[in-house]
Amino acid sequence: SPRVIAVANQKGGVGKTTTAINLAAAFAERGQNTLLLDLDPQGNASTGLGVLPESRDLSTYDVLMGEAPLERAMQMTGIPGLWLCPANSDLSSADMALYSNQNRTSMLRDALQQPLLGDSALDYIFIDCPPSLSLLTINALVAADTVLVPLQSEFFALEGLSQLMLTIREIRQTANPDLRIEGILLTMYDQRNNLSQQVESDARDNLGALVLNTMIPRNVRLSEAPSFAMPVLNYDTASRGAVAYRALARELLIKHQKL
Amino acid sequence: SPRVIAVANQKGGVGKTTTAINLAAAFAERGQNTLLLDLDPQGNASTGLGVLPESRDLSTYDVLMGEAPLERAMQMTGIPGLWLCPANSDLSSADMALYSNQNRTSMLRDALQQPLLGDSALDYIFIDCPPSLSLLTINALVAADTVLVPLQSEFFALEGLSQLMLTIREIRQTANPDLRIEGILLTMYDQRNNLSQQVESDARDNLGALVLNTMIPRNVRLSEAPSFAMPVLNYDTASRGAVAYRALARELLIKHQKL
Ligand SMILES: Nc1ncnc2c1ncn2[C@@H]1O[C@H](COP(=O)(O)OP(=O)(O)OP(=O)(O)O)[C@@H](O)[C@H]1O
Ligand SMILES: Nc1ncnc2c1ncn2[C@@H]1O[C@H](COP(=O)(O)OP(=O)(O)OP(=O)(O)O)[C@@H](O)[C@H]1O
Ligand SMILES: [Mg+2]
Ligand SMILES: [Mg+2]
Repeated sequence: SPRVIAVANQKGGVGKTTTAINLAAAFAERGQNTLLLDLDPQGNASTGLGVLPESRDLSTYDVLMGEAPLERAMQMTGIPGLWLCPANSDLSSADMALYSNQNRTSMLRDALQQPLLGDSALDYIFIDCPPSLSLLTINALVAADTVLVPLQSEFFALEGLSQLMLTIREIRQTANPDLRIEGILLTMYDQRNNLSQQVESDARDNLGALVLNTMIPRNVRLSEAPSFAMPVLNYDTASRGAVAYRALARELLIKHQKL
Repeated sequence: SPRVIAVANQKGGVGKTTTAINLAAAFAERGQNTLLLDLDPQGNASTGLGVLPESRDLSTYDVLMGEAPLERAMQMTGIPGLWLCPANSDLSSADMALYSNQNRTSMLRDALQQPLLGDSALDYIFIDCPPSLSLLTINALVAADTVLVPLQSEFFALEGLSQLMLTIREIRQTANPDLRIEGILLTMYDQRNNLSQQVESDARDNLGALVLNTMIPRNVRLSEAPSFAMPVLNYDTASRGAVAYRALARELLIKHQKL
């Protein structure tokens, strides 16, 4: 069954969606059948892959609440080997809807147990999480095999990390004993900037080998690509952003012994 | 009684905390007695003003739940005329704790009814909101006179705006008929970058006079200041970030006929 990687950090604007879109696309490029599941009511990952709001009839909300099977909600993107389960604003009422449900933290895990994709099964599922530690993100952590944590190279970003690590440990002790950290990914890294270098050295000192070798540079092509409804790999294949996300895919696939 | 301004946008990382800290400091500099209320479980505004986690005994959580009066939880910052009501991670359980409460959307409004500050009453209260449309942000919108919306000059930022406007209209129709938009503030604006110019022209075309004249440029001094536990006005008074937030304070105080 597919490896499920949650892309999570409750700090806002750290590059979760940008990482989920471009890393999923880079995995697909390497021949891995990949699903991106948009778990954020903002629906940025869905928009960034060109799926308009009016074509999100079935969405992650329906899958989460057990009202539609995943294989009916997921749709093809323009990129071979990359599928999307889109999000819409229904998701913003999920927290309250789940609150009184007995299985409120494991609804997503149960829904992901049955991904059938005809004869070619999925290799990876990436989950783009919203900027909070609410029931949506908890569901992702319970469903996931590993968690990829984008860490913006800024002062406030380090502050939230310990809270996230505590939550991951709590989930491991209660609902998902196999949950592991895929890695901590430094994003929007600007080597001319002292703050970036300081955050990098703090992270590597405190978190050691959890910090991935690949760092994503600040690169305007990454923020332009979503307005053209495509990953940066397709928008500007030679950009520093595209090169970095391909290097990240390679680093992770080697770790998973797929390369 | 003080004017309450919520700084809100469910999109993450758009500059809510940076705006709340620096605008509140600029108001205090202009002689307005100002309170910054940190309503984000991340506690970034509290950290950015130098209030360490161990000195947040009484916090916004206690005030929100009606367990402590505001004037006991608020503390002085190093800046004359600027007070802080700090946040800690207790706030992350507020949503669930409030869920079954009859007055779950008006708890903050009730708590702000009694700000006594000895003989010098407060002129302004700024509320730094978390990146979601959860009960915490709803409480801020119900308690507020106006909402200041930081809008990052990026593609994904525009997408969330319509959802926020819908929520504000809903609150105005149900719980807070006097709620108005203070303004939409363009942040991290980079005039060399097409995307910034495009977001600005889209915003001014669609939102007209709601978009404030002052724009906040991308300026590294703004992101360095929190690591020195002070607003940029004190960290680097001549920086483009400091100049912009002082200009914003002036624009708003003129609008409020205080200048
Ligand atoms: N490496 C980068 N270089 C330049 N811009 C970037 C980079 N990564 C992300 N961005 C831009 O920064 C903004 C924030 O990124 P993104 O939306 O991916 O973060 P997020 O963590 O998903 O935000 P949220 O917390 O709202 O879900 C976006 O406008 C995005 O285009
Ligand atoms: N004008 C600016 N120029 C450069 N950096 C900025 C600017 N405004 C904010 N930043 C930096 O960008 C990051 C995001 O800003 P900030 O934390 O204020 O956003 P936020 O909306 O409060 O985030 P969250 O959604 O997590 O609450 C921070 O590291 C901050 O220091
Ligand atoms: Mg996102
Ligand atoms: Mg903030």
